Amino acid sequence: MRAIAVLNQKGGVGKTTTAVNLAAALARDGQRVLLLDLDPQGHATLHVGLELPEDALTVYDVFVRGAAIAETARMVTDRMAIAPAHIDLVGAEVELCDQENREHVLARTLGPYAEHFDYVIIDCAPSLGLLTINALTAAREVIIPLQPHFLALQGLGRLLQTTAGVRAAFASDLRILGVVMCMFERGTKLGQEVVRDVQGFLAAADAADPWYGAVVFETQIRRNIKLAEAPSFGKTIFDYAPVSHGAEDYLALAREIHAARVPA
Amino acid sequence: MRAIAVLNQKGGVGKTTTAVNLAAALARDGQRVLLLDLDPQGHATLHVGLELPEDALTVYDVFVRGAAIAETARMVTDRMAIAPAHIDLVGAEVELCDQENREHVLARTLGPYAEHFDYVIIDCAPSLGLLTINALTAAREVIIPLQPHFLALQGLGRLLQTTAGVRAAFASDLRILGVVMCMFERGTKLGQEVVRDVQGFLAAADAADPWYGAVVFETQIRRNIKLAEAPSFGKTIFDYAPVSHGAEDYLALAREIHAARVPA
Ligand SMILES: Nc1ncnc2c1ncn2[C@@H]1O[C@H](COP(=O)(O)OP(=O)(O)OP(=O)(O)O)[C@@H](O)[C@H]1O
Ligand SMILES: Nc1ncnc2c1ncn2[C@@H]1O[C@H](COP(=O)(O)OP(=O)(O)OP(=O)(O)O)[C@@H](O)[C@H]1O
Ligand SMILES: [Mg+2]
Ligand SMILES: [Mg+2]
Repeated sequence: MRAIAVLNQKGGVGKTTTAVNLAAALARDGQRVLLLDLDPQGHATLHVGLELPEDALTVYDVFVRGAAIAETARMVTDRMAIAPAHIDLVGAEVELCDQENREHVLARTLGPYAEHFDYVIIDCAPSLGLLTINALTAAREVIIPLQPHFLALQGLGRLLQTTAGVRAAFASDLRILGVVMCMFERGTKLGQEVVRDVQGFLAAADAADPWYGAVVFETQIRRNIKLAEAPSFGKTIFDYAPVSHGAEDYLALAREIHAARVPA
Repeated sequence: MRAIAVLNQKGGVGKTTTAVNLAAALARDGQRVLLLDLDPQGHATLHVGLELPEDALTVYDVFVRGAAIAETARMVTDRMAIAPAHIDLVGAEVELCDQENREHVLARTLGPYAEHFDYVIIDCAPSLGLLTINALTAAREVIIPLQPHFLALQGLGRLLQTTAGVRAAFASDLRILGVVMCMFERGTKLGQEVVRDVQGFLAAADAADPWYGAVVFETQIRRNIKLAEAPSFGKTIFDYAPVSHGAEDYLALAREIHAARVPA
């Protein structure tokens, strides 16, 4: 099982859109996928159109009451399940403060699922708090969605430092798989500049850095209004607009990521 | 002096772009404007190309050491000054925890400037923490930048509730001036739908709601790559691309907001 965290503390850069549609693309290609919504905003849960009854168990219960992931997970499409978020997650970081081993709650609950899923894709909140630390100790790989804009580029250094900090603190083999350009507008010089900047930065990594070997994915997710419309219908791009740039790009990304897997 | 907070806890929706270019547009029209960067990311400070010497005083010093705004403010263009942010602001919320009257630090320091400036425009961080509460007790008016997308619409209710909470808790006359559509793509049905949704929501307000009388501004800020390029040159849209949709739209917004001022 590959556990991949989709992470960038800068808001609105395409994390949820990438987590949901990458999970759906992998499932279309025959992989068994669990999408884990770790953002109190619950946008991945909304994106797939999941309406939860009041007493439904969510990721909040996993963190605060020790519920098993299986008790929260619901099938969304063939081979794709979601463990939904709930706004109460906002309080989980405070409630976890006194728990033993609070950084590894998620890692411990994912353990038993290694046989059931080929992929776990974790949609993270736009912050570097305890929930995100849990994602980084549970996942072995990180994908960084990046909007190819100057302001969005500024926080990348801090994000990479945080992953290095988690790797050192917990002696894990966490590694950055790559950066995926989202909302890409071909033909703008800003887009090309940002790609070159990031490629240069990644190429200069030391063997000890978690981003050693990380790449800017070949696949660029083009700006495409259908990707922004799909969540309002509670659908992935494959159910909403299967013949669109958005569907093409996320299918290509899934294949690029699946080909990049380290042989088990 | 009008003090206006530019606020939306959803990330990446156009807060900084609006705060900087609205401030610049008001200054072009002859107003004396202070731009206050209250976001630890310091994007407004970056956007105007301000490079601070190591020992420079910033908004952090205003919060944690009682420095006066005047000691931090630097002129950016004619009639426009900025009080810059610093990454240390990340820690200010914790450091303020034990201070008396910690929600009013900003309001107290702005008091003496009522004669010096016609406008104070506050760029807020994408969160609803203590720094943002300080913005809401210092400002009398709020502008909400909104990306006309389904996911961006979800948090609007919570944002409005937070302003109502601040108004009740501190018995202030804080009011929501309006919602400005950012990154607007004319001709998409999603854009039109979001405008209608928000207009309907605002029209249904009670007299006691802080958003009573709030509107969706006529001026829509169109998506325009020049607005995303300008910060990489450390310039406002007026210095970078004075003949562009971005410059046109922010000038129109400034005039709409200035016309909406309550007679002193
Ligand atoms: N390639 C794209 N083309 C057009 N719109 C997009 C694209 N990717 C994402 N969007 C839209 O842009 C907005 C931001 O994307 P998204 O919500 O996925 O970002 P995020 O990083 O998850 O945000 P947050 O930080 O709030 O969690 C959403 O409204 C989404 O529908
Ligand atoms: N009208 C527009 N057209 C094109 N790009 C835009 C527009 N407005 C903002 N942008 C770009 O979109 C990105 C997000 O905008 P901005 O940084 O102003 O949002 P924000 O709400 O301040 O983000 P944060 O929540 O991180 O503070 C930036 O890269 C900015 O340059
Ligand atoms: Mg998201
Ligand atoms: Mg900003």
